[in-house]
Amino acid sequence: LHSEEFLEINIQDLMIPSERVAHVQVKNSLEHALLVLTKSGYSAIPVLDPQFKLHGLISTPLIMDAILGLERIEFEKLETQCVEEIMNQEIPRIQIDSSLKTCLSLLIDHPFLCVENKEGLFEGILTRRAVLIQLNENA
Amino acid sequence: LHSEEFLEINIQDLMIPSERVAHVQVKNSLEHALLVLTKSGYSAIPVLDPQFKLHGLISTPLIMDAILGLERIEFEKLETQCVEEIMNQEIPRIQIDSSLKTCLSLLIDHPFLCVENKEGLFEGILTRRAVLIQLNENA
Ligand SMILES: Nc1ncnc2c1ncn2[C@@H]1O[C@@H]2COP(=O)(O)O[C@H]3[C@@H](O)[C@H](n4cnc5c(N)ncnc54)O[C@@H]3COP(=O)(O)O[C@H]2[C@H]1O
Ligand SMILES: Nc1ncnc2c1ncn2[C@@H]1O[C@@H]2COP(=O)(O)O[C@H]3[C@@H](O)[C@H](n4cnc5c(N)ncnc54)O[C@@H]3COP(=O)(O)O[C@H]2[C@H]1O
Repeated sequence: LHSEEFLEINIQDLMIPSERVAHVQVKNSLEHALLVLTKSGYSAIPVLDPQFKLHGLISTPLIMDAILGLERIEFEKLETQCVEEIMNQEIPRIQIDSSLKTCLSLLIDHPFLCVENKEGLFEGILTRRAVLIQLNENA
Repeated sequence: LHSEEFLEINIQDLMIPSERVAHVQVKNSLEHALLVLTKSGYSAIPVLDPQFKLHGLISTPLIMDAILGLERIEFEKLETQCVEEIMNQEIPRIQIDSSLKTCLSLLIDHPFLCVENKEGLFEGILTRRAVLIQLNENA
């Protein structure tokens, strides 16, 4: 594991660019988000606004938790509630020029990190998979 | 990154033991599996049989995909179908004495690996998080 080479790697080379990242809008219904999550097969995806700013993450467990009533699953909530009401807003954000070392410690607790530019526009995601591929090549 | 030290690490020291791993049984209904997944917050968990043998993994997207009909979400399937019918059986299995190097390459495409003993009994899971923590300590 040649640490100098590994930690010099540029985030931009490892990240998945925004046009290839499945995402939903803040005002989308829970039903729409559930369809996008199920069809993409991803467990969590970013939530953006029409200006392409990042607002949070949505996942299938978060949606199921919101519609799970005491007696039954309240499926009607899928149409009445929107993503903004239940998304997770406490998410780490990194810049394109953040160091890989900063990202490594954030990736311990997050399967992926959202990359923003200086104006706060969503640029893409850095996944654990991308980092593990590099680790394997350097091991 | 001191590769000798890092790759010498013993899987048993990093793995989550079976008693702390959320799991379901092959004959459980999809409804039961959806409740365990939602309550635990995990996106995928192991499927075991009564002899504690590993049969596959179940996840919320797999369940949603199974009940998503053309016209509507067919919620009645949650009670009529069981986990065994839709679980993912193509999963990598490792032994307690597998090398960390083998695990590293498997973890590229799998968020966690299931650990079995020589008789095929489920021992626990090795997660990407556990490996990333070690990587950070050695970086
Ligand atoms: N369609 C697919 N093709 C190949 N492999 C697949 C796959 N879907 C999932 N995987 C594998 O499973 C891992 C976990 O996926 P998960 O959806 O839980 O968790 C994913 C998902 O929540 C998110 N993610 C990854 N790619 C995405 C994308 N293009 N758009 C939106 N979210 C994405 O980042 C998390 C971590 O991704 P990572 O790649 O490290 O890790 C992925 C990858 O190794
Ligand atoms: N209750 C919690 N407390 C703290 N952090 C949490 C957490 N739930 C999730 N996380 C964080 O989110 C990551 C992804 O969790 P996920 O459920 O998608 O994916 C998880 C889950 O499918 C499975 N997993 C982890 N621990 C488990 C357990 N005790 N029982 C069953 N499955 C488990 O292994 C995957 C990878 O786990 P990993 O730890 O590498 O990565 C976890 C961890 O960093």
